[in-house]
Amino acid sequence: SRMEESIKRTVTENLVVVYSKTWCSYCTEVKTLFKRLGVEPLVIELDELGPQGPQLQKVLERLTKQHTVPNVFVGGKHIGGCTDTVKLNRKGELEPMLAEAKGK
Amino acid sequence: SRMEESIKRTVTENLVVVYSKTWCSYCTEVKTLFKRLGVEPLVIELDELGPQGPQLQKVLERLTKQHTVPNVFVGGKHIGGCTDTVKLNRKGELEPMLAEAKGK
Ligand SMILES: N[C@@H](CCC(=O)N[C@@H](CS)C(=O)NCC(=O)O)C(=O)O
Ligand SMILES: N[C@@H](CCC(=O)N[C@@H](CS)C(=O)NCC(=O)O)C(=O)O
Ligand code: FES
Repeated sequence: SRMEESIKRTVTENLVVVYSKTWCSYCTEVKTLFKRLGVEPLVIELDELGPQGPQLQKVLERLTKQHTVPNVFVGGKHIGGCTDTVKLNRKGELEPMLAEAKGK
Repeated sequence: SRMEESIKRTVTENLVVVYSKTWCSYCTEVKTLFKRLGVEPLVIELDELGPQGPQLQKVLERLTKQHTVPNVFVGGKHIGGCTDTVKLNRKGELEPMLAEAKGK
């Protein structure tokens, strides 16, 4: 579908992409984490897209099996939500992932 | 106002009250925390009350200066949101507060 293609293009053309909602503290946490690591994520606020928001959230669910926000991609790879991202960082695996994706 | 009186009654008649939204992970965290401490909070899901939800959230803001969820009360006392509650627990101050309120 067109939205699916648009998501795939977005996540491959941007180092970090976070599908988010403006009021959500878990989304805030994940955006802050990336900024602290020196990376400016591309943030797509699903609640600011009118009726397109829920549509996008549905397509994301089809693509990632995840229906929640934040929905996080690094180097085109789906890494999960807030807890997954924080875990990856605590294990020391997030920064190497970012460095490798940057290098490409 | 009637809603203000209803909130005051609710928070004084229940050991722990959490004003919450069903989809919110910060609210889930706080509910889980109290259950782990052996306390069953009274949970009011603001997104399940139709038009009353936003009204209640406004009155809570007037009463507590807090417009966000979760909005947490222990022993009738406003303690704050998720971060405040977690902090209080880490400092070892939450359980004494619960014990004292239970005693009353
Ligand atoms: N463990 C997940 C929790 C994700 C989650 O439950 N997200 C909530 C918001 S905090 C959500 O998307 N709720 C449904 C919605 O807002 O559409 C994570 O760490 O990201
Ligand atoms: N630091 C606060 C953050 C509270 C917060 O930003 N809550 C969000 C949801 S996670 C909120 O209420 N947003 C506005 C709304 O949903 O009406 C806490 O720990 O509770
Ligand atoms: S909406 Fe509260 S943490 Fe996401």
